[in-house]
Amino acid sequence: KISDKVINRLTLYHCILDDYINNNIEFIASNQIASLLNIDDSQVRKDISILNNSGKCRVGYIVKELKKSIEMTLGFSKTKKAFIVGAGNLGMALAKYDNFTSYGLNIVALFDNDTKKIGNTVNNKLILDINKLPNLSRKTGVDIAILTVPRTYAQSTADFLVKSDIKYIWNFAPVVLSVPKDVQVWNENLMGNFLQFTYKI
Amino acid sequence: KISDKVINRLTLYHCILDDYINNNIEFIASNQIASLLNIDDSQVRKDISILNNSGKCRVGYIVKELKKSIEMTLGFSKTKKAFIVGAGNLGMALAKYDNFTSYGLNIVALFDNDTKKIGNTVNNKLILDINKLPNLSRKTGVDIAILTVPRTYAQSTADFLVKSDIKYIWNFAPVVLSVPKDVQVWNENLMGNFLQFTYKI
Ligand SMILES: NC(=O)c1ccc[n+]([C@@H]2O[C@H](COP(=O)([O-])OP(=O)(O)OC[C@H]3O[C@@H](n4cnc5c(N)ncnc54)[C@H](O)[C@@H]3O)[C@@H](O)[C@H]2O)c1
Ligand SMILES: NC(=O)c1ccc[n+]([C@@H]2O[C@H](COP(=O)([O-])OP(=O)(O)OC[C@H]3O[C@@H](n4cnc5c(N)ncnc54)[C@H](O)[C@@H]3O)[C@@H](O)[C@H]2O)c1
Repeated sequence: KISDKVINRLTLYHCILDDYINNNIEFIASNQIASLLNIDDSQVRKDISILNNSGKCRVGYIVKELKKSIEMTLGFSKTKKAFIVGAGNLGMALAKYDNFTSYGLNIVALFDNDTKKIGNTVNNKLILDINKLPNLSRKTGVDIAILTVPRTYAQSTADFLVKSDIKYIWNFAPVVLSVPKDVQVWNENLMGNFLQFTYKI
Repeated sequence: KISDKVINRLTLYHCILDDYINNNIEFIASNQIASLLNIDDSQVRKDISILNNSGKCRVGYIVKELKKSIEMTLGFSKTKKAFIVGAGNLGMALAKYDNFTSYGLNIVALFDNDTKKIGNTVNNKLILDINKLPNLSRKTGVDIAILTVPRTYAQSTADFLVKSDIKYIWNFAPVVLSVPKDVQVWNENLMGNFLQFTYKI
């Protein structure tokens, strides 16, 4: 199993490799990655060594092979279908973001309880009545929900999702959700990240 | 200095305490926090012990005091003024989010290069021409930029920000920016977080 910190770094390496490909550069050395991220060269080499095939050659790593290898290891090609629950400012921004599909995230539909929003489409995805979620989740096998409802409704909506056979919740609301042991929650703590950044200022 | 991991956990404890206050509960025990986050009770007590005043009493911690102490330690009351650069889907969602001010983040204005957007306001904040940023940054002393432009323009926009005396960039674009040593970048790696979550699925 790869640790969270290494997955985070591999994704950043992937961004760098993407840029190199856009600029038609074929090879990259580990110290070029290290200096861009302000980390140790030995750390980069250690991270790359866990990949099944790093594309290593005499002059460094072959960019396309290293990128492919990161994608295989992190499961980019494994499609993960998800619902967005809460078609507000953040939910809509996430729904309009096409880059998610290249990482394997496929947003199937959005759900809301606001009748003014239900029935609209965003980026070819329908906004449906939240009460239709249990049926659709069972019919499509979607078990990941991206939770972007206001904090006041986060826990009650999570309870509803759990009853609808949702097993994974990517939670953007600033609330620590209480869920059964067989449900996994990932708290996207945007403010926590900002405070980590500004704490040092 | 407090590590990133501890700051992240303290912010989640703060969310839990906020909920307790909304439900008029006066005391909390460390094991209640631990079980909500699925972590060790000893970890919670260790984190709290670094605060200047934990509000510890016979029956656990006084919720209001513990919350205040986390806010003091993480600098919630220290106002951090920032510009949003790129008034697109994500930039607008961040600009409309009022909860940022309770963490000390004050978004002063947005900047864009799209003439259709320049001159509009969102959540009482003006969308200005990006070329006005250097002047405004010097006049207001704002040195934090939240970068939400498309990946293709991220590096060139970062170069422009550095020339405009911006010292801190909260970067949402999936690009590793190359900046001088005296400029600090925090990569908000949303996809990296999602992959950490789904990698284990
Ligand atoms: N906008 C941001 O930049 C930002 C940043 C950090 C965290 N967050 C968090 O993300 C969440 C969403 O924020 P936002 O700015 O998009 O809020 P928003 O108010 O714009 O959107 C919330 C949406 O949820 C819908 N909704 C409410 N109750 C519902 C229910 N029971 N079932 C289904 N839909 C329901 C509303 O109708 C609305 O469309 C909030 O919890 C917020 O704290 C937002
Ligand atoms: N939307 C999401 O959910 C999401 C998620 C993860 C990452 N991101 C990243 O965040 C960034 C913004 O995404 P988005 O969905 O808001 O894109 P968007 O296209 O909706 O918005 C981009 C905005 O930047 C402006 N812009 C372009 N060049 C500029 C320049 N040189 N100076 C100032 N403004 C400029 C555009 O006019 C537009 O308003 C992208 O890099 C994207 O990869 C977005």
